Amino acid sequence: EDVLVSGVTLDQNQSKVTIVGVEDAPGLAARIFGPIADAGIVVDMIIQNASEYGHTDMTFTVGRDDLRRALEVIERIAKEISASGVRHEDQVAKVSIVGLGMRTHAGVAARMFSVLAAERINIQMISTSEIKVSVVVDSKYGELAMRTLHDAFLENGAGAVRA
Amino acid sequence: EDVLVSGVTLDQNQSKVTIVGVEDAPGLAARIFGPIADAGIVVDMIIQNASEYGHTDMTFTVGRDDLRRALEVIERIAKEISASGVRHEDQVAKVSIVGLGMRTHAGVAARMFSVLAAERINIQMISTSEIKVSVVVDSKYGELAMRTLHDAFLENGAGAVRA
Ligand SMILES: C[C@@H](O)[C@H](N)C(=O)O
Ligand SMILES: C[C@@H](O)[C@H](N)C(=O)O
Repeated sequence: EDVLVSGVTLDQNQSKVTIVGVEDAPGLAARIFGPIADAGIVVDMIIQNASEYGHTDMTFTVGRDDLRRALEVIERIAKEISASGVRHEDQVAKVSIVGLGMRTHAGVAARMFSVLAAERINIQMISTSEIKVSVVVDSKYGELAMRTLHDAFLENGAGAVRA
Repeated sequence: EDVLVSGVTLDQNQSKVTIVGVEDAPGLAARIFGPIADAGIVVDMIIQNASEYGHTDMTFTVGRDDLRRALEVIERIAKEISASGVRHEDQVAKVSIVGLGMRTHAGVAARMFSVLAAERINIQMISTSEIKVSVVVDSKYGELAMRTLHDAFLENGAGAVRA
């Protein structure tokens, strides 16, 4: 099945916040994002992976202008919920392959990851949807990541990638 | 800014596979998803959160019919890359809020998480995009999750949620 890759996007205006060691029990996600939403903070990605030992990390990204406020909210909540801690990164690059038919995107994802690996760019986070495969990388590699992915996926004219 | 929630979806036909303790260095994601793509396995979600100590977990979901083949591929790769191990769950429920303007989805996400918390449904994984906030929950709660989210977001006629 053909997947149509229509573009590669780069967002260099994001900060990353991770609440470490959140109890993996009903209600914790709500206690974190309720106050974030109430503060009017615009969240882009939210990523939580599955846990094994009863605790997990929750990461979200915000526009860099919202980082300070997000940290104020999150540091308070982290104490209230007895999380292990809070980490953040002032600037990260979110790079995405955008396309259609991405439900069969294993091939697109694999190729994206290979292109980045060839440039020795470390993938910090991965999140996917039917129309997008997104990774977060160190902001200093954002431009390089976008350019090499653009060359790999879109330089052959059609933008079509056989998945 | 108004967010338009257009629907709540439930996918009960997914299995979850987690490769635990993957070295967080360039090339590992490619080594995992290359073979998965080559095997023609259809992947839905891919989730990797940020790591702190040089290793991270990578989780993906596949249609339940692909689980056995996915595990064959992954168990071999996990050894090759010296991952700590592989976990899987035969059936999980992926529940999503689908809408437009979800870049301001902190409010939608917070409300979704609160609705699930009120039913004591544990959120195992979270992944978001501009058009979707998706969670993975225990498959036995899939129907309940969908119904309560549908009632919360769509029963007031408009389907419009002030974010
Ligand atoms: C970690 C957090 O997502 C928790 N499992 C909850 O349901 O709220
Ligand atoms: C863990 C994995 O994503 C690794 N960081 C890579 O870049 O391949």
